[in-house]
Amino acid sequence: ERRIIAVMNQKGGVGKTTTALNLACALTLSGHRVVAIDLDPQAHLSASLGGPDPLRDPGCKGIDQVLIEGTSLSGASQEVRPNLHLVAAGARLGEMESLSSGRSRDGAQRGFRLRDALDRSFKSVDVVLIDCPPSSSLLAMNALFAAQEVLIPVSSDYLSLHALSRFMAVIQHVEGAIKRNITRWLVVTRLHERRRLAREVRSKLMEYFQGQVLMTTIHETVALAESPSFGQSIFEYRNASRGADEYRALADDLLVWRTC
Amino acid sequence: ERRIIAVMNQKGGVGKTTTALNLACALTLSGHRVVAIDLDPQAHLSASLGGPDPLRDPGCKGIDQVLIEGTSLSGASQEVRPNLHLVAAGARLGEMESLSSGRSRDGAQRGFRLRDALDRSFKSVDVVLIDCPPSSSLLAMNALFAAQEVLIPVSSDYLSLHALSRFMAVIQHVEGAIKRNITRWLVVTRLHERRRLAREVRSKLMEYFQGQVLMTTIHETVALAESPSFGQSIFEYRNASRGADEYRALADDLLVWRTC
Ligand SMILES: Nc1ncnc2c1ncn2[C@@H]1O[C@H](COP(=O)(O)OP(=O)(O)OP(=O)(O)O)[C@@H](O)[C@H]1O
Ligand SMILES: Nc1ncnc2c1ncn2[C@@H]1O[C@H](COP(=O)(O)OP(=O)(O)OP(=O)(O)O)[C@@H](O)[C@H]1O
Ligand SMILES: [Mg+2]
Ligand SMILES: [Mg+2]
Repeated sequence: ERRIIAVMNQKGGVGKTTTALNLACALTLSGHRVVAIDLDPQAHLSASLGGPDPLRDPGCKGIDQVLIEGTSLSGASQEVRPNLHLVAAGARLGEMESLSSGRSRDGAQRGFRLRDALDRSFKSVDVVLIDCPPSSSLLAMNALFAAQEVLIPVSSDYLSLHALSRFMAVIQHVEGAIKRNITRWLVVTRLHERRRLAREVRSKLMEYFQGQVLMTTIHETVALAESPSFGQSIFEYRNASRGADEYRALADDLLVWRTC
Repeated sequence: ERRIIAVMNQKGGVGKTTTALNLACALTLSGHRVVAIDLDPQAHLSASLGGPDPLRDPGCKGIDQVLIEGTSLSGASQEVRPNLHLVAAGARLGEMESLSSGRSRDGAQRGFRLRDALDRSFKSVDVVLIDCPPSSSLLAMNALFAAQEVLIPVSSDYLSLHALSRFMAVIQHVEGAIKRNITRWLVVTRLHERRRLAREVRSKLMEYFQGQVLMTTIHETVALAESPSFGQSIFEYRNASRGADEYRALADDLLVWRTC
């Protein structure tokens, strides 16, 4: 049974791309077939996997073609690692951000383009992971309308915790509009073990969102910040590191629904 | 002569709110009259100053009223510290994000609402600082159309550096549309002194953007992450700290145009 998981949080810089990158690779290393979709016009997931990057190739194509012109998802993807297909952002994805996700018939239809594309392609993969931009634009709507689950990285700081209840309300609003539930998972990221604030944020999360916080916490370690600059996952860059161990364990948590 | 400065970067979590908060307060401590505008629906600048917060007060008003209903800026503000007026985000600011900033007459007009409001209010203050969300929505357009200067916090990591050229292109595009220049300042934030990657990112910034990087670098220190949770600036929370010294120096850099 295919799982479609959007990696999302309107709060910026919490580790969405880092999580999408390393989770996708951890899942393939344990034998799962994965499709990673880069829904952020910054194309950071694409760049982190060494894939098509609008910075170096201004004409590159990807999910932008699927959403703007209706190309098929499989036609817009490429196998970047064994068992891992990437649908890159493409150079024109930013055009989708400025379109309205308003109430007009046209606006409403635009929100379902990713869902419709996933209905036609990649039906036999195990997991689809969608990396999202830090905004509530039309791209975010496409992710929420397509996904059955949302993985929410929350960095261990006050503003990240503050932003969470608003984001949960956005998800709830979408559930009302599409008349089905979206399973929510939280993962604590960028934890600074020695900071009192970080430990407090983590225990607050476990209290407010019991049963939804995945067991593994991801600590702040420099190797996780370095690997994207080489177009590599943490497993290729420094396999014997805390970051690699933690993302392997997080992949397992997600597969067996292991929460705190 | 009033300066209107947008604190912006589409890359999330680089320290936009932390910089807007502490810069606004540093400028008032050296006797300048400042207006801080919270243009992020997450209302993080408002919360960090202990101002109206949609989380605690779902009916609170602020810049949302100005942009949606045309209320005056001064009517929507409150003096939160001596010499510092805050125009909070307000509970309805998110509604502006889903409106299109497209080419239609209506879309184009919506982009100038903040500029028009600033033409009518706060003409005699020294500095207007606008904290922006990490997206390129209609709110970002309102900030760029209103601002004469853009202050771009860049955290010392690879993805933040990667995102910069795309953001610079967005600014250039807006300059073409409004037929005037926008002065750009960069500030290196969240520097981890001991990380080789951080030092490399910083020297690359100074090479690529000579004359635009402000002299003071802001280091990653826990007090800067803690102060917002108390609704305080770094000067109220821990005045004798590295973070307080650095934001005081950064305010001076901005006032005298001191770059590397
Ligand atoms: N656990 C970690 N340890 C160290 N650095 C990290 C960790 N997680 C993320 N980072 C770094 O922090 C920065 C922000 O992370 P990332 O870009 O993944 O966040 P994001 O939520 O995707 O950001 P955006 O909101 O812009 O999409 C990146 O430079 C990344 O390398
Ligand atoms: N110099 C610093 N030292 C330590 N922590 C910092 C520093 N600057 C920012 N932070 C922390 O990092 C997190 C992200 O910073 P902040 O929210 O200011 O970034 P932002 O760019 O405004 O994010 P967003 O894109 O969501 O608006 C916050 O929790 C903040 O407290
Ligand atoms: Mg990202
Ligand atoms: Mg912010």
